[in-house]
Amino acid sequence: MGKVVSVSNQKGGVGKTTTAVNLAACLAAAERKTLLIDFDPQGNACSGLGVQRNGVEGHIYQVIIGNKALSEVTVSTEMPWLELIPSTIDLIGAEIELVNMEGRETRLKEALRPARENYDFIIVDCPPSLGLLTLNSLAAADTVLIPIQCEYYALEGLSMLLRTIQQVRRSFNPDLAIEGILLTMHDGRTLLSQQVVREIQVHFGERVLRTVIPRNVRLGEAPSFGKPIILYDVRSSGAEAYLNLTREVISNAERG
Amino acid sequence: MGKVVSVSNQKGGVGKTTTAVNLAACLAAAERKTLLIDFDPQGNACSGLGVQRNGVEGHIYQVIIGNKALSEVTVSTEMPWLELIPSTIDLIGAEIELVNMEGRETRLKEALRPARENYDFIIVDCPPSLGLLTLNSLAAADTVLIPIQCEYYALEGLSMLLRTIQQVRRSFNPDLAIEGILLTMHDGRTLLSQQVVREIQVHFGERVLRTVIPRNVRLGEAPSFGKPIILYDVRSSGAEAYLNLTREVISNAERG
Ligand SMILES: Nc1ncnc2c1ncn2[C@@H]1O[C@H](COP(=O)(O)OP(=O)(O)OP(=O)(O)O)[C@@H](O)[C@H]1O
Ligand SMILES: Nc1ncnc2c1ncn2[C@@H]1O[C@H](COP(=O)(O)OP(=O)(O)OP(=O)(O)O)[C@@H](O)[C@H]1O
Ligand SMILES: [Mg+2]
Ligand SMILES: [Mg+2]
Repeated sequence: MGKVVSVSNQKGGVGKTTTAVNLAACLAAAERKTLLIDFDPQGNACSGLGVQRNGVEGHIYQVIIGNKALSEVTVSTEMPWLELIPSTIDLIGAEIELVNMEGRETRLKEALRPARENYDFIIVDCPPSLGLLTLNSLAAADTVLIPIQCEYYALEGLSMLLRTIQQVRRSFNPDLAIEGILLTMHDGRTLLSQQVVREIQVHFGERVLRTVIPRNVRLGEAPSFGKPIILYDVRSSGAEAYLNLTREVISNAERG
Repeated sequence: MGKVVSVSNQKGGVGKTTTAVNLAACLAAAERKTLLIDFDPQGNACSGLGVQRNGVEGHIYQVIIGNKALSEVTVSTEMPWLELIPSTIDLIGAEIELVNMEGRETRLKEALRPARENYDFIIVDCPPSLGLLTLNSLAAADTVLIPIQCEYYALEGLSMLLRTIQQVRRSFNPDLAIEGILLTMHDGRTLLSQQVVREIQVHFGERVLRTVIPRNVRLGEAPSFGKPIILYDVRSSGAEAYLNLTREVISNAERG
């Protein structure tokens, strides 16, 4: 039974896409059958894997409004164990169009039901908001992975996200657990990073993942070549960190 | 007649709030009567100016749904020429509640009409999306200031934003102009920054503002003290860059 992990945080630019793409790629490298869903209208997860959106027919929006099945819009990637469902710019309208639809918060959950047994992991990259797309992803997920930059503004948004997670638990998904809080773009040289890390560890203790992702320019370069970090530069500190994160996620899944 | 500048980009974490807060503070330091509107449910612009949201009664959401006038929700800040209208977490619901309202895209434009002659500049900090909040801000604005990180993913989103601006021009605001594209978090040492800068200058030439904001950790530290950069560390490279930006914005406004 595939585990669904939603990568979300309404704060922008915290490393959601970088985490979703690289976690999915490392899971595939460890021969776990993985599906990455790009649920952000910006489509960064597609380009992070070198998939040209305007070259594909189907996308996730057709699935959540009920026109197509998941299997009809799934595309393969450069990696054998990794498949992708692209997003589309039309997702921007989804927030407005879904509002008056039946079961508007659980359309992704229903769509994923048949697909779960075909994959070991299903990773969902969310947009930077707490609207209907993120709510759909939280309602469909087993766990939520929360990337957070080691910056002051990112710290502020965390309690808002945790409150939303509790609301989703109460209304749509009682079993929603937290995979963990992932510290990203950590720069050990700055006092700011050190202070934010300490603050998060004090408030969230156990829920903070052991792996910390360092700021590493190779992570920013890789998407311009359409490659995940382990294919672009496997010796980089960014690749090492995402391989460590993947070991943690696999061991959490196996412990159950 | 006050000039309304919308600071927007649906890509997250590109420096919208940092730009809105510091531009507004530098305009106030230049004795321009300035109003900063925090239109992002995260409320980062409030904390960037040291205003505790839970300490204030009124906020921008009450204005756009028609319960309160702008003057009823305006609060003063540490700086004499700078006032703020706080956001609220309820703005998350605005995207859904506004959908079925009359004139849903132009509610901010109507609300600002009486306030325009009381200020020289009205700056609007937008959330990272192209939903109804950002549309309201673009419909109300004279110009749009587009911060963009010197990173690959940020480059991808620019054409989507420019298309939305054209749509807003056609439907709600024919005079909407581009204040400029502002390069932020520039790190001259990395090849990535240099490549992205070149790419933007080639594609967008004239529309790129002369001022480039360097990556400067002092800009990330300032919000944790609730101060704009010119009050936190006026000698920093971040403060110098935002003072230069402000000169550019003032001279653009005076040229008309
Ligand atoms: N550890 C890192 N070191 C250096 N750069 C990074 C790192 N993680 C992410 N980046 C870069 O920082 C920027 C923001 O990351 P990313 O786009 O993954 O964040 P996001 O949360 O998905 O943003 P959005 O909110 O827009 O969806 C990107 O340009 C990315 O390449
Ligand atoms: N020039 C800079 N140098 C260093 N850090 C910066 C710079 N500009 C912004 N930052 C930091 O980078 C992070 C992202 O900036 P900011 O929050 O202003 O972006 P945003 O576009 O408003 O994000 P969101 O999309 O979530 O609204 C913040 O933690 C901020 O303090
Ligand atoms: Mg993203
Ligand atoms: Mg912001």
